[in-house]
Amino acid sequence: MITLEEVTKVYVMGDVEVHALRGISLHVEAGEFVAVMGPSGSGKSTLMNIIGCLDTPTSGRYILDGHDVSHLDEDALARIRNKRIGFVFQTFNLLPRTPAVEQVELPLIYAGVPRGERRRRAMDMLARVGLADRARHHPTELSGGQQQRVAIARALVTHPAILLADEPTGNLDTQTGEEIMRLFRSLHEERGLTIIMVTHEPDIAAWAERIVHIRDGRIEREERR
Amino acid sequence: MITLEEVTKVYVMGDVEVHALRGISLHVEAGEFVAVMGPSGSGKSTLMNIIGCLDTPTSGRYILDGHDVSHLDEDALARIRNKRIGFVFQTFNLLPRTPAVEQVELPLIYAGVPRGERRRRAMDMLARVGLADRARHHPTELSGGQQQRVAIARALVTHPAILLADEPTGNLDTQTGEEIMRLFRSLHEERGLTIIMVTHEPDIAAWAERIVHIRDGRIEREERR
Ligand SMILES: Nc1ncnc2c1ncn2[C@@H]1O[C@H](COP(=O)(O)OP(=O)(O)OP(=O)(O)O)[C@@H](O)[C@H]1O
Ligand SMILES: Nc1ncnc2c1ncn2[C@@H]1O[C@H](COP(=O)(O)OP(=O)(O)OP(=O)(O)O)[C@@H](O)[C@H]1O
Ligand SMILES: [Mg+2]
Ligand SMILES: [Mg+2]
Repeated sequence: MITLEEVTKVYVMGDVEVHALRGISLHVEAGEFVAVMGPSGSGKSTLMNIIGCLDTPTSGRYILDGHDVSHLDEDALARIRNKRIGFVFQTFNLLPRTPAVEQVELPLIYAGVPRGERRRRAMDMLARVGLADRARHHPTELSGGQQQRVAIARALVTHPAILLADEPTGNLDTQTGEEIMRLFRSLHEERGLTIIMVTHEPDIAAWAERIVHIRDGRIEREERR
Repeated sequence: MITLEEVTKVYVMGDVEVHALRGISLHVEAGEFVAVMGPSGSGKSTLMNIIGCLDTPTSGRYILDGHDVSHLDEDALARIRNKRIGFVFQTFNLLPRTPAVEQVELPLIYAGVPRGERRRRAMDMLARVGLADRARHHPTELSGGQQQRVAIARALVTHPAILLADEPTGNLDTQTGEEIMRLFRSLHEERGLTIIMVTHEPDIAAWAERIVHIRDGRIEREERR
């Protein structure tokens, strides 16, 4: 399903080059649940952005469902993202003056889902992350962990084939974090959802079947559970 | 140094009231290192905003260094903040198109520190959080944990009397998180820095001398170490 071959990513800032990814080769089967761990600045979010079709590699190949997507243009990447991928961003990326339920409806609008069903599905997913009573709140009226859970609900509402979650429990207490992991696990088991999740917490990584350790833009080692 | 007496905070949204704090009484001595833990949405950031003079209670009193600050206006609160308090926000609150070193210099500009000394102190604090080589990067050119560390450096650069840190390691791997905690501990021991830190990670809370557990806007229990 997901194959990266010697993927690199170089950021050029004037006369300075930042080598964020230095040759990543990775294969993730459909239906796998993979955790990604590594030091701050080691390239995890950069890797997630490439897998999620939000960015393209500097060199190397990315084959998604049998198609080479390494050099697609913005529109083609956007279409793949909207149909196949749900992304929970490390910094949430919610719309500033929009109620929680409308944040979660947004991907359904892009998918052409009718209004009544959109509202029903958005409210259902908000309930599943424990925020049924926060549907009308704007981001500034939500706690950090509540904003994070709105971002999670938004990523899941289209029933994507692949969930990419970048530190999804970074702002959640242990118990709420476990509720989210139980939600991920159940979607994984019920629907065969492929999950790639960045986390720095070993207790959260323990929910995955496989852990990929990143250091300095490379895969350092892997663990299978 | 910090005394809260029956502090409440009520948010009114049309005909709905959200009781974020339901009567908090808390005393923190100068030089104490306190951790605050509790479920998502339980009132931790609201409590921190009141202690940090970013917000005022709905009822109850807040006495800071012997002065009742519960009902000060914006300007008076801002003066206290700038002189006494360093705040690490749960969502960083960095300026969008500003290099890291200038983000850290900003509180020194308000404090009237001359240009050469500002640059030196900002670079020194960036080095202490491991980001000397990221000084020219803007927030979008930094990883999540690097943005978090810029926010930490900015909070510490004025040598505040009180550090308020809201989930300061939420985006940091275990090792980088420990480096930050060692920095906090050394400033606590060298300078008598008073620290109040929200965290959901027990390993991070273990660095404090005292843990306050919040639930539903109230203090549920405390632990001393
Ligand atoms: N401006 C606001 N208007 C209405 N409700 C608000 C507002 N700000 C916060 N709230 C609500 O107040 C409660 C407490 O919020 P707070 O941010 O203090 O929680 P928290 O303990 O920091 O949570 P987290 O661990 O998720 O960061 C939450 O339920 C939140 O929805
Ligand atoms: N647009 C950019 N321009 C220049 N450098 C960048 C840019 N984006 C990221 N970087 C650098 O690339 C490296 C990898 O960043 P990335 O966000 O992938 O790290 P990360 O592993 O997600 O870190 P964290 O755990 O702190 O979130 C970092 O050192 C960062 O400074
Ligand atoms: Mg990251
Ligand atoms: Mg909070």
